[in-house]
Amino acid sequence: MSKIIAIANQKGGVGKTTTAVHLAAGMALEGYSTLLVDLDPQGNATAGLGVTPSETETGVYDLLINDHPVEETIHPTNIAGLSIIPADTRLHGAEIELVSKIARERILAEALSNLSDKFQFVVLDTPPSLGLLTLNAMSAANTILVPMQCEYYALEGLAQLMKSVNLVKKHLNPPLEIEGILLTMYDGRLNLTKQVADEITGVFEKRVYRTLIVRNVRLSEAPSFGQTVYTYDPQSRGAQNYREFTVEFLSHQQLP
Amino acid sequence: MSKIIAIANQKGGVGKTTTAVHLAAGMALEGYSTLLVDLDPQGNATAGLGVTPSETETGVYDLLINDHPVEETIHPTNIAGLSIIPADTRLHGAEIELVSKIARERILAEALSNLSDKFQFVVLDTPPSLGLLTLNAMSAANTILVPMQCEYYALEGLAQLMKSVNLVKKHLNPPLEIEGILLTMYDGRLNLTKQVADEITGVFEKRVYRTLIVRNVRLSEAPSFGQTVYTYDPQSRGAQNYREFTVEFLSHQQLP
Ligand SMILES: Nc1ncnc2c1ncn2[C@@H]1O[C@H](COP(=O)(O)OP(=O)(O)OP(=O)(O)O)[C@@H](O)[C@H]1O
Ligand SMILES: Nc1ncnc2c1ncn2[C@@H]1O[C@H](COP(=O)(O)OP(=O)(O)OP(=O)(O)O)[C@@H](O)[C@H]1O
Ligand SMILES: [Mg+2]
Ligand SMILES: [Mg+2]
Repeated sequence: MSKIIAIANQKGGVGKTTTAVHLAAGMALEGYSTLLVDLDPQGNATAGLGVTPSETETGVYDLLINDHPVEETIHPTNIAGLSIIPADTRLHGAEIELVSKIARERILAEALSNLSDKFQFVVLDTPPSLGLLTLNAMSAANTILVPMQCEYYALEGLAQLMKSVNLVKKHLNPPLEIEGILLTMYDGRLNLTKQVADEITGVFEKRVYRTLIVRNVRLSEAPSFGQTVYTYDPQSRGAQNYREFTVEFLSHQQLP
Repeated sequence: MSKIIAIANQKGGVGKTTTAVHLAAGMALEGYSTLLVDLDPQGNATAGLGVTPSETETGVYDLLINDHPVEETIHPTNIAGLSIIPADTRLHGAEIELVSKIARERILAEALSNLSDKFQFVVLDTPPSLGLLTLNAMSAANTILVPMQCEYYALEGLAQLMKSVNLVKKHLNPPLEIEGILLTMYDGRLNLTKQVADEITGVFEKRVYRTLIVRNVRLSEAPSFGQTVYTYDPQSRGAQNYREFTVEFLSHQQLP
């Protein structure tokens, strides 16, 4: 059975996609066969890996709305060991289309249960909301990884996120656990960053990763070339941080 | 009749709330009576103005779902001339609850049509999505103001946003126009910022505001004190930039 990790935080712009892409690619580069599922209608993870939706035809929308077999929605990326189920703009209407479906929160969980064992990890990128696409991700996942910017508004949203996680755990997916909290766009020179980081560590303790992802412009340049930062600028702080994070993440897994 | 401006961009974390709060407060400080409507379930604009949802009882949720008269959902803020219809966590479920309502995209437009003429401006903050809360905002608005970060993923989303605006204009709100594009978190030292800014200006020309909002930590510190940056640090770059922007915005309005 693959391990399924949802990357979720309803606060916008905190580094969900950047983390999903670089964890998935990082694990593939370490030799673990990985699948990335892009549940965000913006399709940033799809574009960030250089995959063009029109080329692939089938994607997440077909999986959730058209009941397509999961194996038919999987496409290769230009990274060995990493495959993707891409997003496309049809997903913008998916939340409304899902509302009237039976067991609407568990459609993704059912679909991924048919996945062959060839993937050791499945990473789910989610949109900045607590709507049906994110609920589907939380219902299908074994764990939730929460990227957190050290800013006030991002901190405000954490309590609401945890409430949603507990609701999903109670009604839809009892084994669901928090994988960890990753501090992103960290700037140690700012008091605000340190204050918020201290507050988060005070509450989540060991579940906060030791690796910090610093603010590094290379991370925001790479997607415009359809590349990860590992290829775009391997020596950059961004590449080092995400390689380090991938190793720390894997150290917590029960690996074969 | 009040002028209604929706602050919208489905890309997360681009400065929608920061712009909504500082434009609304900026106009109130210039003597124009203003109402801020917080349509984002995260309730960041509400918290950023120091308003606690429990105190106010009624808010946006009551307006959209419980058909409360609009005048009963309006509450004062600690800024003279600025009132708010606050968000609360009940809004997280609102998108699903709205789906089955008659004329579900125009509920806000109907509700705001009963607003007394005492407000010259109404500013709508929206969540990072193109769902029913944002569609309600676009249907109720006279114009849409788009905060844009000069990053690749933010640029990717612009075409999708314009498609949605045109759909709303065609089916729900024909007089809808683009008020303007505000470049936020601008860092002139980065090539990426300049490249993306050039691309946006190439397409939108005069509709891009001359005022640039630079990255300034004071803007992200202020909301943790429930204050705008005008009160928190009046001499900061952030305060100067948003005062300048408010004046530029007002120069395009037909004022009495
Ligand atoms: N550590 C970092 N340093 C600098 N820029 C970063 C970093 N991480 C992400 N970015 C950039 O910041 C922006 C927001 O990141 P990203 O899109 O990954 O966040 P998100 O949470 O997925 O956003 P959304 O809520 O819209 O899905 C992007 O333009 C991205 O390239
Ligand atoms: N010019 C700026 N300089 C520095 N920080 C900023 C600036 N503008 C906004 N911020 C901070 O960046 C973060 C994102 O801004 P904000 O929350 O206003 O964006 P948003 O588009 O409303 O996000 P969401 O998509 O989650 O609604 C916040 O923590 C905010 O305090
Ligand atoms: Mg994203
Ligand atoms: Mg916001």
